[in-house]
Amino acid sequence: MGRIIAVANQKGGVGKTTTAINLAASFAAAEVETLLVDCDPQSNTTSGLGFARDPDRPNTYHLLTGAAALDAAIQPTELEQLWLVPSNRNLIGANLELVEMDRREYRLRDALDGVRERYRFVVLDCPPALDLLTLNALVAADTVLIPMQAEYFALEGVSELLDTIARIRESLNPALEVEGVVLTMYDERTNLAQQVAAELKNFFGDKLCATTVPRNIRLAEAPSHGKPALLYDVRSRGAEAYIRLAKEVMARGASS
Amino acid sequence: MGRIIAVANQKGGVGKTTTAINLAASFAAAEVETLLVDCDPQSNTTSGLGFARDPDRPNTYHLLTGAAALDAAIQPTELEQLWLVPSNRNLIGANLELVEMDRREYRLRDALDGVRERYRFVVLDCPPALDLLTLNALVAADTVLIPMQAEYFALEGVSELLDTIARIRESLNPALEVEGVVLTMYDERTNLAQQVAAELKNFFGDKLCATTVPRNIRLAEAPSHGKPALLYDVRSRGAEAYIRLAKEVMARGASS
Ligand SMILES: Nc1ncnc2c1ncn2[C@@H]1O[C@H](COP(=O)(O)OP(=O)(O)OP(=O)(O)O)[C@@H](O)[C@H]1O
Ligand SMILES: Nc1ncnc2c1ncn2[C@@H]1O[C@H](COP(=O)(O)OP(=O)(O)OP(=O)(O)O)[C@@H](O)[C@H]1O
Ligand SMILES: [Mg+2]
Ligand SMILES: [Mg+2]
Repeated sequence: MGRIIAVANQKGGVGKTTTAINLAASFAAAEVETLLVDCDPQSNTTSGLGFARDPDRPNTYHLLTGAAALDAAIQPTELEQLWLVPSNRNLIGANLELVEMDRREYRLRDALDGVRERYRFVVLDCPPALDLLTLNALVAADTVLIPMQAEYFALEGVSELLDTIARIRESLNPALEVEGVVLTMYDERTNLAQQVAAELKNFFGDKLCATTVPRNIRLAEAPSHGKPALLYDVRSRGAEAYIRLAKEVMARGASS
Repeated sequence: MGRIIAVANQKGGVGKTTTAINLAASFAAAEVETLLVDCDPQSNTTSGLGFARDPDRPNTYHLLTGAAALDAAIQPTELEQLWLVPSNRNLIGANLELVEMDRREYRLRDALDGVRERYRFVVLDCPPALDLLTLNALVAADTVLIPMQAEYFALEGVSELLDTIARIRESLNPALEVEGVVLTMYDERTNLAQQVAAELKNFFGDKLCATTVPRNIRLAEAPSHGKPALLYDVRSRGAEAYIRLAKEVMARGASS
């Protein structure tokens, strides 16, 4: 049985897209069938994998509004076992259009029905907001992976995200668990990073991933070539960190 | 006559809050009466200036819904000429509540009526979305300052932001201009940064600010002490960059 993992944090620029792309690519490189769904109207996951903007190609917006079935929206990528549901800026409209719709928080969950039989991992990239798109992802997901920068503003927003997750667990998705918190762009040389990491360790215990992702320019360069880091520069510290993170996430699942 | 500057970019984590706080503080340090308005439910501008969370204190949400007048919401800060309208997580509700309201895009503009006579600069910190909160800020503003990281995903989102600004200029706020684009967390040693900066220069011409803000750990540390960088470490490269940016913005206005 597959697992649906939402990559979410309303704080902007913490590495959600970079984590979604590179984690999914690392699963696929380990010969594990993986689906990546771009739930952000910015569609950085889509362009980060080299797909040009194309509003007519079926995308996440069409899934949510019921205008296309899942199979019509799934695209192959350069990695044999990695598949993508792209997004487009039309997804901005979904936040307003979904408000009036029936089962508005379950639209993604319903659209992904049966997907766990075909993919071992489904990774959902979320926008920087606790809006109806992120809500849909958290209702569809089994677990949520929280990328965090070890900085003050990022720390500030964690309690709000955890409140939201707790509220969703009470009503919309009782099975939702925290997959883990992963430190991104981590520079162990700064005091600030060490202090924040210590606070997170205190707060999250073993939910804080053992793998940390260092700041590594290769991770920022790879999307401009339309490739995950392991296809752009597999020996880079960034690519290696995400391969380790994928192993850690796969091992967590094995025991449950 | 004062000027209202919205600091906006839907891309997350590009330095909107860091720019809003430190630009406003630099204006105030130059003995210029300045008002800073936190339009983001994350309320990082509010906590970055040392204000604790307090849902009962009048804030931007109350301004937008008409529950409080501007004077009731304005708070003094550590800098004599810097004043703050704080925000709170209740502001998330405004995105839905404003939809049904009359003049929903003009709520902030109306609430700030007369503010240009009392403050030379009013700086609006926006959330990482092109939502009704950012829309309200762009309708209230005279100009928009766009913080940009010199990275691929940040470049991707610029055309969408410019489309939005053009649409607002056609209908809701014909006087809206681009104040400038300021490169943040800039590391001139990387090829990626140089390539993106060259593309931005091509695209924006003299709208690209001469001042760039380097990556500087002091800027990330300052908010955990509740202070702008110039009160935390005035000799730091980060504080100096924002003092230069304030001078550049003040000089631009002088000629108009
Ligand atoms: N470990 C890293 N090292 C260096 N650069 C990184 C790293 N992780 C992400 N980046 C870069 O930092 C920027 C922010 O990352 P990213 O866009 O993945 O964050 P995000 O949380 O998805 O942002 P948003 O909130 O806008 O969706 C991007 O330009 C990305 O290329
Ligand atoms: N020039 C800089 N040097 C080092 N760190 C910086 C710099 N500018 C911002 N930061 C840090 O980078 C992170 C992102 O900046 P900031 O929160 O200001 O961006 P933002 O655009 O307001 O994010 P959001 O989209 O969530 O509102 C913060 O932790 C901040 O402290
Ligand atoms: Mg993203
Ligand atoms: Mg901000």
